[in-house]
Amino acid sequence: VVEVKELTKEYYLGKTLIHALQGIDLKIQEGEFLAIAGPSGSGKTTLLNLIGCIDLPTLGSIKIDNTDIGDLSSDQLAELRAAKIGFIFQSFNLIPVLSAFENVEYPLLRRKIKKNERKERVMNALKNVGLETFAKHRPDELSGGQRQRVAIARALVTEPKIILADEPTANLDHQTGTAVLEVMRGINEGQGTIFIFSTHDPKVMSLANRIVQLMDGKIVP
Amino acid sequence: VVEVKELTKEYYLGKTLIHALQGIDLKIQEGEFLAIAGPSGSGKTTLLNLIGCIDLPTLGSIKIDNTDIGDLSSDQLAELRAAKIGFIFQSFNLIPVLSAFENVEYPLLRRKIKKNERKERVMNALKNVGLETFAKHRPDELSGGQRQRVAIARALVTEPKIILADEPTANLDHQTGTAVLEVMRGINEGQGTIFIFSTHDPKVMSLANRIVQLMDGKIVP
Ligand SMILES: Nc1ncnc2c1ncn2[C@@H]1O[C@H](COP(=O)(O)OP(=O)(O)OP(=O)(O)O)[C@@H](O)[C@H]1O
Ligand SMILES: Nc1ncnc2c1ncn2[C@@H]1O[C@H](COP(=O)(O)OP(=O)(O)OP(=O)(O)O)[C@@H](O)[C@H]1O
Ligand SMILES: [Mg+2]
Ligand SMILES: [Mg+2]
Repeated sequence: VVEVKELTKEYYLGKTLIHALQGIDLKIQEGEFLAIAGPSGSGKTTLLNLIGCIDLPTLGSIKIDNTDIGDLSSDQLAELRAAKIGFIFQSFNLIPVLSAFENVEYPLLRRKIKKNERKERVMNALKNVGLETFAKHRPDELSGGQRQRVAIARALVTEPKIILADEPTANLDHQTGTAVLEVMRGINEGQGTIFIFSTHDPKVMSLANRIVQLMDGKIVP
Repeated sequence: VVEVKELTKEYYLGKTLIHALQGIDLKIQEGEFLAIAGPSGSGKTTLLNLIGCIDLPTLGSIKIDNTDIGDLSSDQLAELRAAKIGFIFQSFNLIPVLSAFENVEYPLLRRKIKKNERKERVMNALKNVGLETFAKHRPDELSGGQRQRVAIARALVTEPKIILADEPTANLDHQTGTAVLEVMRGINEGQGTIFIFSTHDPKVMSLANRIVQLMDGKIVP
């Protein structure tokens, strides 16, 4: 479903060249529950942002369902992203003026879904992350881990083919994190949804059916 | 050094009353390396924000070095905070337009410290968190864990009496997190600096010399 070849990402900082990713090759099949592990600064977020089509590579190619995303216009890329990919950002990226309910409902507004059905799907997603009684809270009226769980519910609600989760359990205690991971595992096994985690949480790695190690922008064989 | 009595924090959300903290009593002595543990939403950040004088309680009192902070004007409170407290926020709160170096240097600008000495203290703090080669990066040119470490360096550089650290290792891999905690432990043992952590990281709890459990806004005896 996802095929990455020779993927490279470089940044210039003044005159210094930063090699964030150096020639990554990776194939991801349907049903994978994949953990990308590696130390802070090793390139996990950079890799997820490229596979998630929210950043452009310096070199190399990414194919999703056999479509090379390099051949797409930015409109087509946005369309592919909205239809197939759910993204849980490392910094949550919730919309501050919207409630938890409205943040989770937001990606459903693009689709022709009736209001009742939207409400049912949003409340079900919030229930899956243990926040059904916090639907009216805005992000600044939630704890750090509660905001993170709203970001998870938002990625699950559109039932995408691929979910990219960047450190989704970083702000969650053991019990809450385990409960949320079990929900994700259920979706993965029930619907074949691909989950690609960036993580250093041992709980995530123990649930993964494949672990890829990143070090200084390269995959460690 | 820190004495908390009957500390209570309530929020109104529409007509609903949220009890974030309910009658907390806590005494913290010099040299303590204290972990406040508890599930997501239990009130850890709320408690740290009150002890850190960046939020006001609904009820109850907080004394720092025998001064009841309720008796202080907002200027005096800001003065106390700048002089005695270092704060590592759960969401880092770095200034986006400043480099890592400038973010760490910022709290030193209030004091009469010569530029050379400021530079030495900032580079030493960045070295302590493993980021001396990233001094020129802005926050958006850093990884999540690198931003978190800049926030840690910024709290350490003023050598405060009390450091409040809200989930300081959430975005760090095991090795990086352990290295940063060892630096903090060294400062705690060398200078008697009080560290109060909000955490659910077992590594932090294993280094703590005291653990307080929070559940639904109350201390679990
Ligand atoms: N815009 C940028 N400009 C310059 N360097 C950057 C930029 N974005 C990221 N980097 C650098 O690229 C490297 C990889 O960053 P990335 O965020 O992918 O790491 P990560 O594995 O997600 O780390 P963490 O676990 O700390 O979140 C880091 O060293 C970072 O400093
Ligand atoms: N401004 C606010 N308005 C309403 N409720 C709030 C507000 N701020 C926090 N809360 C609620 O107070 C409770 C305690 O929040 P707090 O941030 O202290 O928890 P926490 O222990 O730090 O959680 P986490 O581990 O997820 O960071 C939460 O249930 C949260 O929803
Ligand atoms: Mg990252
Ligand atoms: Mg918190």
